[in-house]
Amino acid sequence: MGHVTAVINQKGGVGKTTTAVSLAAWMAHLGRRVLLVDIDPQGNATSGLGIDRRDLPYCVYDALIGRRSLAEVTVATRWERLRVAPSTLNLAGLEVELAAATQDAGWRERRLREVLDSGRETFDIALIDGPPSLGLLTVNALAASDGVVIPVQTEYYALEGLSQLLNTLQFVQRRLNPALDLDGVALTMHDHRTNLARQVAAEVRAFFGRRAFESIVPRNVKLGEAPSFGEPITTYAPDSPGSVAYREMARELLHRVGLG
Amino acid sequence: MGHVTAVINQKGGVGKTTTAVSLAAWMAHLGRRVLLVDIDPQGNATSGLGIDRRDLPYCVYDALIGRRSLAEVTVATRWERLRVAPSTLNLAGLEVELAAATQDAGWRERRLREVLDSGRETFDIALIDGPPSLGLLTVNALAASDGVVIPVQTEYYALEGLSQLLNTLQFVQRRLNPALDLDGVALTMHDHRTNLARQVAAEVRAFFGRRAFESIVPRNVKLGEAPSFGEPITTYAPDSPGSVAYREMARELLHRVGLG
Ligand SMILES: Nc1ncnc2c1ncn2[C@@H]1O[C@H](COP(=O)(O)OP(=O)(O)OP(=O)(O)O)[C@@H](O)[C@H]1O
Ligand SMILES: Nc1ncnc2c1ncn2[C@@H]1O[C@H](COP(=O)(O)OP(=O)(O)OP(=O)(O)O)[C@@H](O)[C@H]1O
Ligand SMILES: [Mg+2]
Ligand SMILES: [Mg+2]
Repeated sequence: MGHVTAVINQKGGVGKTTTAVSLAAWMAHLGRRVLLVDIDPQGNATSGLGIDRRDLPYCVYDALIGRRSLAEVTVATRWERLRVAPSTLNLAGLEVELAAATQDAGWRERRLREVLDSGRETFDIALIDGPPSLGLLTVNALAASDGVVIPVQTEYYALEGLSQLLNTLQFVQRRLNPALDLDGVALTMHDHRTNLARQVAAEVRAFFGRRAFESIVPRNVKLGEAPSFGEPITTYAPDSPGSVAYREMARELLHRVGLG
Repeated sequence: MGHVTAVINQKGGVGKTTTAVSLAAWMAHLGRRVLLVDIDPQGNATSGLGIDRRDLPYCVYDALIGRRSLAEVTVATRWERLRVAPSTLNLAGLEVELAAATQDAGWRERRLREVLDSGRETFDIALIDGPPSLGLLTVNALAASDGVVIPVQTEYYALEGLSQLLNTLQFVQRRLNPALDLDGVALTMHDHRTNLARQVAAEVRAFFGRRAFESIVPRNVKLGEAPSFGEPITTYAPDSPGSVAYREMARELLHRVGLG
């Protein structure tokens, strides 16, 4: 049975996609069967792995509305053991489309859980890349997951949004998914030269303790360049500081979820 | 009649809030009566100006559901001529709450327009800070505005999202607000030392031409520090490179909308 981890934070631009894609690529490189699930209508994780959304016959949306199975929407990438359930724009309409559903409470929120549960034996770990919101798509990701990774950019506004995020996690744990755990907090885009970054990092560590990953991801232009070539950092610049930080974080995450 | 500009981009973390708050503060400093409208449930623009959301009796949400007027929800700041229509968390529920409305098509999308039209003579320019999505709140902002400012971080993913944003603008111009114009494209968090940033900036300028502001906002830690003190850059670090860039952009924007 594969482990499912959601990479979530409603604050925009904190490194959710970069973290999901980099961890997925490193875990595949380290020998695990990895599924990356892109439920952000922007589709950055999909294009970040070189997949052209216009070429796709199906995507996650088709599985969420029950028209296709997980196996039918999943595509291979150029990297061994790394597969993607890609996103397209029609995901953006899901929230309003499902709002009218007359099924019982919780039906809408469990669409992704049903999709992923049908294929749990096909992967060792699945990572879900979420949109910058706390709407239905994010709640679906949380209801479908065993654990959550929260990327936090070491900036003030990213810190401010954490309490809202933790409230949402508790809501999902109470109502939809009691087993949901915090797999880790990832400090991202860290510029060790600024007081602001060091202060925010210290506050996050003080609050989350050992749940914060040891590995801190530095600001590193290679991480920004990689997606423009449709490659993860593992092949674009494998020895760059950003890549090495994500390799260490991937090892920590695998260890925490019992795949180490 | 005041001019209304929406600061919009569904890509997360591109500098929407920093741009809205900095331009608003500079335009007030330059003698205009400015209203900052925060329709992002995260409420970063509200806290970035030192307003504690817990102290607020009313907010934009109350005006959007018709319970309070714009005048009742608007609060003064410590800075002359700068007023805010603040956001709180209950904005997050608006999309689903209004989804059930039985009024005719376009009613849901024009809530903010009706609110702002009722107070147009009380400001020279209003800036709307939007959330990182293309949902109902963002469509409301576009339907209520005379123009749009699009902040674009000089990074690859920010470039990728532009076509989706432009499609949404055209949809709103056709169906809800034919007068909606592009007031400007703001290049933000620009690190002139990296090829990536220079390439993205060149592509944005090639595509948008003179609609891109001359002034480019450099990456400047002072802009990240200011909100942690609840101050705009105009008082936190008025002579910093980030502040000066936003002062020049404010002048350009005022000129473009006929308030120069
Ligand atoms: N450590 C890093 N160093 C430099 N650039 C980075 C780093 N991590 C991410 N980036 C860049 O910063 C931007 C924001 O990151 P990313 O898109 O992964 O965030 P996100 O949280 O997924 O955003 P959204 O909220 O839009 O989904 C991207 O352009 C990305 O390439
Ligand atoms: N020019 C700059 N230099 C350095 N830091 C900046 C700059 N502009 C913005 N920031 C910081 O980058 C982060 C993202 O900016 P901001 O929150 O304004 O983006 P946003 O588009 O409003 O995000 P969201 O999509 O979550 O609404 C913030 O922590 C902000 O303080
Ligand atoms: Mg993302
Ligand atoms: Mg913002």
